[in-house]
Amino acid sequence: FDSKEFLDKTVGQFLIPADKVAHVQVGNYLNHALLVLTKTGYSAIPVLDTSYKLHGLISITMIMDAILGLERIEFERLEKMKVEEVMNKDIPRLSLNDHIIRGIDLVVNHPFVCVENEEGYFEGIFTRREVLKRLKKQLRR
Amino acid sequence: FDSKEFLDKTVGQFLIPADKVAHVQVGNYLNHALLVLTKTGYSAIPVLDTSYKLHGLISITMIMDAILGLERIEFERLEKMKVEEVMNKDIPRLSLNDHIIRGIDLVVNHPFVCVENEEGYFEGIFTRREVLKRLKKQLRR
Ligand SMILES: Nc1ncnc2c1ncn2[C@@H]1O[C@@H]2COP(=O)(O)O[C@H]3[C@@H](O)[C@H](n4cnc5c(N)ncnc54)O[C@@H]3COP(=O)(O)O[C@H]2[C@H]1O
Ligand SMILES: Nc1ncnc2c1ncn2[C@@H]1O[C@@H]2COP(=O)(O)O[C@H]3[C@@H](O)[C@H](n4cnc5c(N)ncnc54)O[C@@H]3COP(=O)(O)O[C@H]2[C@H]1O
Repeated sequence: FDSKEFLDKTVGQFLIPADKVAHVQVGNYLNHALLVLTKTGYSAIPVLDTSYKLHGLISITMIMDAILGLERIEFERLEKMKVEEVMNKDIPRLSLNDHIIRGIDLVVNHPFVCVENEEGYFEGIFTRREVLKRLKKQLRR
Repeated sequence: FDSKEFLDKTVGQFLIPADKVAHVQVGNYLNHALLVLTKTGYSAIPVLDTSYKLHGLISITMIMDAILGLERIEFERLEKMKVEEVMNKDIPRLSLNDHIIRGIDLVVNHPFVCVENEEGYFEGIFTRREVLKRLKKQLRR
């Protein structure tokens, strides 16, 4: 096993770039977010604003939780509530130049982590799959 | 890096046992599965039969896909369709004695893989988190 494959790499070298990442905007209604999540098949995606700054994550589970009433599923809320009322704002963030070990620490408990630049603009995501793909390659040597 | 931590281990040593894994049954209606998925917060869970044999996986995305009509979300289907009509039956499976590298190969593309015994009874799940937890520990040495 050549741990150099991991130990001298940065987060940026494992990045899924922003133009390949499905996202929604803070001002979108929940029905739009539910459609994007269902059609792309992703369980959670980043939430950006119109200037491409990162604000949080939204998942299909968060949306279902928000509309699940005591007696029935309150579907009319999908057209009344906005993404910013339901999203998770308390998320870990990475920078392109972070050492890879900081990324690996975070994906132990998060399926993916958003990467932003110093001004808070969204750069892309760091995913468990990219880490596991390289682990497999290394162990197979 | 001590790759022995990985190279001489079996899938069983990383297992989340069946009694800790949320699941639904093939005969449940979709509204029951949607409730279990939303309340546990898991994006996908195993589908078993009454004798605890593994039949497939069901996810919140599969359920939303099944009820998303052209004009509107057809919520009445949640009480009419069953889990077995919507679940994914074509899933990878592992055995307790499989070498860990076979588990790692599979979690590159699957967030978790179900483990079953020779007769097909469900034993538990092998997850990305368990692999990444140990990778982090090893790299930190
Ligand atoms: N369309 C697709 N094509 C190929 N494989 C697919 C796929 N959709 C899902 N997968 C596989 O399933 C894993 C879990 O997807 P999930 O949507 O739950 O969780 C995903 C999703 O929430 C987010 N994600 C990944 N790629 C994304 C993208 N391009 N845009 C937005 N979110 C993304 O990051 C999480 C972890 O991604 P990761 O790649 O490690 O792991 C992915 C990947 O291995
Ligand atoms: N209640 C909770 N407590 C602590 N952490 C939580 C959690 N729910 C989710 N997570 C974290 O989020 C990751 C993704 O969860 P997800 O539900 O999309 O995807 C999960 C879920 O579909 C399934 N899974 C994990 N544990 C399960 C369980 N006890 N019962 C049923 N399914 C489980 O395996 C996938 C991968 O799990 P993994 O542990 O690698 O990765 C989990 C874990 O790191």
